[in-house]
Amino acid sequence: SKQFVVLGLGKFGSEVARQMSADEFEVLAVDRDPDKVDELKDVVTRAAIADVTDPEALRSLGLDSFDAVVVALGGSLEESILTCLHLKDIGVKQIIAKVMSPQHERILRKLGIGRVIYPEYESAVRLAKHLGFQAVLDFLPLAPGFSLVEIAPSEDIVGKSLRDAEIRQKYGVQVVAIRSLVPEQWHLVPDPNMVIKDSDVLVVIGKDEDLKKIAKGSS
Amino acid sequence: SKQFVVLGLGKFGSEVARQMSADEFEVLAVDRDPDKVDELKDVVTRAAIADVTDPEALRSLGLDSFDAVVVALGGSLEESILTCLHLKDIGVKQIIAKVMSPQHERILRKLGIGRVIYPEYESAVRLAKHLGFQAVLDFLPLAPGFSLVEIAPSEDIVGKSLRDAEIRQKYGVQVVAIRSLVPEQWHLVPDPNMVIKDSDVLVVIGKDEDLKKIAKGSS
Ligand SMILES: Nc1ncnc2c1ncn2[C@@H]1O[C@H](COP(=O)(O)OP(=O)(O)OP(=O)(O)O)[C@@H](O)[C@H]1O
Ligand SMILES: Nc1ncnc2c1ncn2[C@@H]1O[C@H](COP(=O)(O)OP(=O)(O)OP(=O)(O)O)[C@@H](O)[C@H]1O
Repeated sequence: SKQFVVLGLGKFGSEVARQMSADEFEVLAVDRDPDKVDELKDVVTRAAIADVTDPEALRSLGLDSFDAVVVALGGSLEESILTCLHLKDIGVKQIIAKVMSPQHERILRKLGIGRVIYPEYESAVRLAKHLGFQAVLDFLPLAPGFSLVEIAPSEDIVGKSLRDAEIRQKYGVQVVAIRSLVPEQWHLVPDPNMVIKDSDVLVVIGKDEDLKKIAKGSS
Repeated sequence: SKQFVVLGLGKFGSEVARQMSADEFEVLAVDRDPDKVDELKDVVTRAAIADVTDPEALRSLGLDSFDAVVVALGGSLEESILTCLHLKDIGVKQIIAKVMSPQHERILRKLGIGRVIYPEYESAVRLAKHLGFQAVLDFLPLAPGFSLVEIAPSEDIVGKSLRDAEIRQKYGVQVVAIRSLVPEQWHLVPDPNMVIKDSDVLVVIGKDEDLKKIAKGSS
């Protein structure tokens, strides 16, 4: 069964540790702050106090046997970078690092860190896209230029069956699911004969420019 | 055209302001730090220096005419809470606040703030889900228990047409798109006769427990 390490138990790191433990994975949680370690010791498989910038301390944790190490330190760039460097030396299987700036990301990528998480940036982009779509309730980018959005159906769609609404023909986007609120139910692979209510939420996939049109059209 | 305000230009707030400006919305960006304001003044419609906890300063910004106000302050809970309180008094149309803890979120919800963003928490949940799925390349929750994932096709799928692979019948999940890497191309609403290569990425939608099975099955 998979084993993970989280180095640094701030808001991000502690939540990664908690979620993975809840999903029944083995987690080693490490922080130099005894209080942070104490808060998690009954939640994770093992919780340890250590200064992870210290290569000796890192080696004694036996990290090369783990499937992935999440570097979730905050504070200075230096500590995160040094820790990643030592982890590369140890030869851990996979390193994921939380970054605090574009420069931080660039440095870690040059160190060969394959995966980088920038929470504030990612949440900001998502919020900006959300605010930009008038009738859109949620926005998930799938790939550059393609996204999945939840939209409220516009007046010319409400009361029609999915087939009659001809959303694909008119807007070039595909309805992949309908989330009904009355009664509360998900319809994956919705029946084309299903009549759309104004309380339904359409989950739609397509090119961003087509999604923008459907949102504007429904304002 | 829509107008937005961002109060607080840290990593999150400044990125919201930049993204919305890039999407050609009007943005008023506010911070008490002149350097932060200066960095954005050529990017946004208008950038102002102000202490946003000061109700007089807030009123003079004329915020009730904007479509939404993003409260992106860091530091103390107090400043964020006071600012939200004043915004409620002014009667702005929509308030979105960045929070720094579950307690912070609870307080703001009691104040009637409808939408709250907790970047570290959201990124942590997403990373934890990602690490948990073996063959899964990305994971996007759509609703409790339903998600969209990108997966590498397992051996019993590669070389078959989408129709013959019978993914829906076997796994109970729907392939909504295929991202080919060779050549690089997206196939939305993929042709059921399309043959799946081992370099393809399947974008799949379904219940979390079914998605877990398809990932495990392909390890
Ligand atoms: N050298 C180190 N060794 C072990 N733990 C460390 C080290 N440096 C920092 N930490 C821990 O990393 C955690 C995250 O750091 P901090 O809270 O400063 O960052 P942050 O960017 O605010 O994190 P988050 O956004 O996740 O809350 C803290 O609990 C801190 O004790
Ligand atoms: N009362 C205030 N009036 C105006 N601006 C403020 C006020 N308090 C804080 N700010 C600004 O809010 C911004 C974000 O604050 P800070 O950087 O402390 O938070 P943060 O949680 O680290 O933010 P982020 O995660 O977005 O980087 C800063 O640029 C700061 O100057």
